[in-house]
Amino acid sequence: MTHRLGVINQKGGVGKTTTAINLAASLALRGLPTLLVDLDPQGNATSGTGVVREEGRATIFEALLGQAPAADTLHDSSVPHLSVMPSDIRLIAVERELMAEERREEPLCRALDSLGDRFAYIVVDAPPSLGLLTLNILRAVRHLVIPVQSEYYALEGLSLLMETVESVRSGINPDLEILGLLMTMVDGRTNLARQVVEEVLRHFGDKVFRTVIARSVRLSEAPSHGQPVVTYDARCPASQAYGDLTSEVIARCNMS
Amino acid sequence: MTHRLGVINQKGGVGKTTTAINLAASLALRGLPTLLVDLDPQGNATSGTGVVREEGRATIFEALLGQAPAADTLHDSSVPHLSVMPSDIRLIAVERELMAEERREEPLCRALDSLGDRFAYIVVDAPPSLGLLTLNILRAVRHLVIPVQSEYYALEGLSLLMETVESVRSGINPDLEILGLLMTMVDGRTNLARQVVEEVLRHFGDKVFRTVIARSVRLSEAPSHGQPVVTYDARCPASQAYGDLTSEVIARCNMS
Ligand SMILES: Nc1ncnc2c1ncn2[C@@H]1O[C@H](COP(=O)(O)OP(=O)(O)OP(=O)(O)O)[C@@H](O)[C@H]1O
Ligand SMILES: Nc1ncnc2c1ncn2[C@@H]1O[C@H](COP(=O)(O)OP(=O)(O)OP(=O)(O)O)[C@@H](O)[C@H]1O
Ligand SMILES: [Mg+2]
Ligand SMILES: [Mg+2]
Repeated sequence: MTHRLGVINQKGGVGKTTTAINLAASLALRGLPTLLVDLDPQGNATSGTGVVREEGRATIFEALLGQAPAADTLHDSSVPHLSVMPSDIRLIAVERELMAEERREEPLCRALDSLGDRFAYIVVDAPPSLGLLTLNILRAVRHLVIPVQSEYYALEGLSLLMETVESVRSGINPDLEILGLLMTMVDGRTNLARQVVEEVLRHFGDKVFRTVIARSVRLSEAPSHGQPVVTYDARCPASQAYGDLTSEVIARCNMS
Repeated sequence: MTHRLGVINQKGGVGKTTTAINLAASLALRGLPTLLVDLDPQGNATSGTGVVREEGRATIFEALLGQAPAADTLHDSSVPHLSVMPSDIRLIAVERELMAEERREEPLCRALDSLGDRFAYIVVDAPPSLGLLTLNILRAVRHLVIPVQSEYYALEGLSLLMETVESVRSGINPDLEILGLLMTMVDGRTNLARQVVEEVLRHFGDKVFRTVIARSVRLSEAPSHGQPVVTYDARCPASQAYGDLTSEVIARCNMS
């Protein structure tokens, strides 16, 4: 049984990639075979884990179009038990390539199905939009982790995101569930951050992870070293926080 | 003669909306009739200027599809001389609606052309992607302001952005120019921010605006009051910085 998690939020810069990388790495460090899928044409999850796509190999683009098996696109990472399906800039064109297809939201689901049960967890990083790539994630996964930056604009986008999730649940993926909302980049010294956290707790209650990710410069330094923060600086508060988040994610996945 | 500026960067959360709002507001506060166009379905530029779209009126969505004149979509804001063309959630569907059209990159240009010379400046806020909405901006404007967050991932996306601009210049909009790159959210205390700023200066030299926007909590508080920071707290450092940026923008527009 593979647990499939999508890390989504159409608001830009809220910590999707940072969460996807460090959650996947923390799961792998516990010995759980984990796959990180980079479905964002920007490719930040690919470079943030230090993976360099091998030229000439099939990519996620061919796998989505059914032109190559998903298994051919997998790369090892520097973290034991962590595999990565790297991004491809051609993902930008997926919307156009799949326009004529009947079931345009199916390709990612088909690609992940073809991998069978070789992974305990699959974590998918989404681009900042609610277009076809994110729709493919909403169809393919069972659980969503929603990073919410403790800023005003981040609050605004949540109702649209929730509506989109509901319409997917009543249509193409009835099993879809929100595993939790994760407060990110929280600067405890500012009133704004406290107000936003309170607002999110008021609306979403237990759906909000107890773990909160504080603003931390170590998190923004790690990508330039091509490493998740949990291996770049395992003892820093950000690594502890992502470790705590991982425990919550495992517990919630096992409960549902 | 109307100066048309696009504020673009496919990386999410780098300060596009914050820059578009405060640049447009600062231009208006100098008595220059200015239009802020919100081409992001998230609608942050609309709410960040406190504009509430009137029900029943034509929106930017109809204007792009040629079903209503752009002039019908304009709203006043709380800032004198600043008009806003509010966003519409249906912008998400523009990619699908325009798929069959020959010249899918033309609609925004046609809509702005129809406004004639009533504005001295038009500032367009882009979504975090290089899809059809951003392509419409690249076709319709003459100048680009590119916010660059002082973070590692923000550097990664710049080469793709530059390639896209070049291909537009050699195709659908030969007049397109990069007015400048704006360093945003700079925390002078961290090495990372200094390294990123140095890297950007090394690559882009004079194209980088002298003005740098430091990280400032006032900037993230202002949207919850529905106001640009330049009116919410005119004396704070962030407002001064956006004022300085506006002087640079006016000078560069007049030189080109
Ligand atoms: N808790 C944190 N503290 C400080 N910086 C952070 C934190 N989390 C992420 N960052 C940094 O903030 C920036 C945005 O984070 P990230 O790229 O993960 O967001 P995203 O939602 O994936 O963005 P996009 O919408 O472009 O995909 C990155 O430069 C990252 O290194
Ligand atoms: N200089 C700054 N200091 C502190 N916070 C800032 C600064 N500039 C912007 N912000 C805040 O950071 C967040 C991201 O900024 P903004 O929404 O303007 O980016 P964007 O590029 O428009 O994002 P998107 O890609 O989602 O459209 C917002 O919550 C904003 O209030
Ligand atoms: Mg990302
Ligand atoms: Mg924005």
